[in-house]
Amino acid sequence: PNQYVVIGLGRFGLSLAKELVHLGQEVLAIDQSEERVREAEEAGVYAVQANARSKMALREAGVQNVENVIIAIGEDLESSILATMICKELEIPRIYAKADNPVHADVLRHIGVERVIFPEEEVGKRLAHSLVTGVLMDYIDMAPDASIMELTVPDRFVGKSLGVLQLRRKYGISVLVIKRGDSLIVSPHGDHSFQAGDILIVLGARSEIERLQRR
Amino acid sequence: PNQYVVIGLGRFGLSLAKELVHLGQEVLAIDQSEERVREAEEAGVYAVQANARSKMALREAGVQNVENVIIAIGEDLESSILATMICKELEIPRIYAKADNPVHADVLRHIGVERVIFPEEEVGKRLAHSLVTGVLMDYIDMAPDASIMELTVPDRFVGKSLGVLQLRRKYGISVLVIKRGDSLIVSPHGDHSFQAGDILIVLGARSEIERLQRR
Ligand SMILES: Nc1ncnc2c1ncn2[C@@H]1O[C@H](COP(=O)(O)OP(=O)(O)OP(=O)(O)O)[C@@H](O)[C@H]1O
Ligand SMILES: Nc1ncnc2c1ncn2[C@@H]1O[C@H](COP(=O)(O)OP(=O)(O)OP(=O)(O)O)[C@@H](O)[C@H]1O
Repeated sequence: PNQYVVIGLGRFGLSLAKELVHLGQEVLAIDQSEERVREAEEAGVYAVQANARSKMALREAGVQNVENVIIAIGEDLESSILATMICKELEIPRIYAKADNPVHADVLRHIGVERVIFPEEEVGKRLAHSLVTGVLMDYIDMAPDASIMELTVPDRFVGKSLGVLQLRRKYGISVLVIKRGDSLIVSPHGDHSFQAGDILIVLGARSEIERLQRR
Repeated sequence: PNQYVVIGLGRFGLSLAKELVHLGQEVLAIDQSEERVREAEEAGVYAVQANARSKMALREAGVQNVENVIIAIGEDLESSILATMICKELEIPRIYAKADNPVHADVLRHIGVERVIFPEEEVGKRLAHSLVTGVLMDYIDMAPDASIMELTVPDRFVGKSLGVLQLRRKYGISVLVIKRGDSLIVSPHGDHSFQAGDILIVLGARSEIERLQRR
């Protein structure tokens, strides 16, 4: 079964689908427009033509037993809402949907989406930050496999301090934030010890982060 | 003189303007629609009604001697392009413009913008990453004034190692990346010493980062 279904291949949906494929994920893309389906296929995304207002059409297209569906239909509010409701009925664990305006967003939240996405607003805010700080947060993506990832503290680290564990020296990993219950410890220093249940947000090479989780 | 001018108060422009104001910046917003100007003013953004196709109207509105102009007109390609050309003629140092499609983007680049912005595509890519890593990079924004910022290495740090400087302990600051010429050192460990000309990308409380730069 596919991991991700993207419904709607506008600029947002198509770039989401392409990037997921680029990140090695299984993706099924759906659009009612034959032209957009073809465009997606030409970009290396497996796509199927279907009308997302029809439960039967979505089932036949393969939208069931998937972990994540992203509804990327913007202008056609009815289609966006109907498609979301159908996915809810199909018991998709995580549904994400793009919203065109706050009222649209409220309806989607009522139906029960994981997260509502507002591309224009989010990029507006992000641009404001990067203009002011002069820093694009995408620097983190510039080193070939450097990633920011979240992981549960490995058992063998509980009760040990960062200074003793030397994660930077051994794995080249920075612990950026420790999430402990409701509090956030940003840039924890060497004396901080990990506690059971801590969630860590780390920066480092993806392969090293995986190695840390395995050993 | 204002620091930022935002032309066009669609969702992208309005949220950019609001966030810049929130970040303490001087902002002038411009839109041809009286309704959108009023909406912006109600949101605390100083806004003026003007048609961005007219050099005289833009001059009268105060678009001159500004550092940055962001052209946030999406659908009306002619207006977007004309406004950009006018800003070039007014010798604005940095012009940013939102583009609706790759051809639009090419024209803007030809005129000479600092950066072309594609909100839908950028958010599509970013969502792909956060779905796959399970981490929203916005966690960094969750601690009240934690920021990622870029700074030139302070003179007094040159030749000293991270282990000796103890930035986390003294300032609660993590050095995430050292940019040295064309190379990137991600999550540098304690033995790394700073060199003249290094550019640091750091995570920490904004006030502490400023304190570090001052002393
Ligand atoms: N009922 C539907 N079933 C399947 N696809 C649909 C349906 N309604 C709309 N779509 C598709 O959704 C896609 C995105 O919709 P649209 O372009 O209106 O949104 P948008 O918000 O303007 O897109 P973007 O801003 O991401 O470019 C279109 O390709 C359209 O064909
Ligand atoms: N010549 C012009 N002078 C001033 N404002 C203009 C001009 N042309 C368009 N605008 C304004 O630009 C704003 C944004 O344009 P529009 O809504 O078409 O773009 P958009 O890309 O759909 O917006 P968004 O996606 O950010 O919501 C509108 O509020 C509109 O009034």
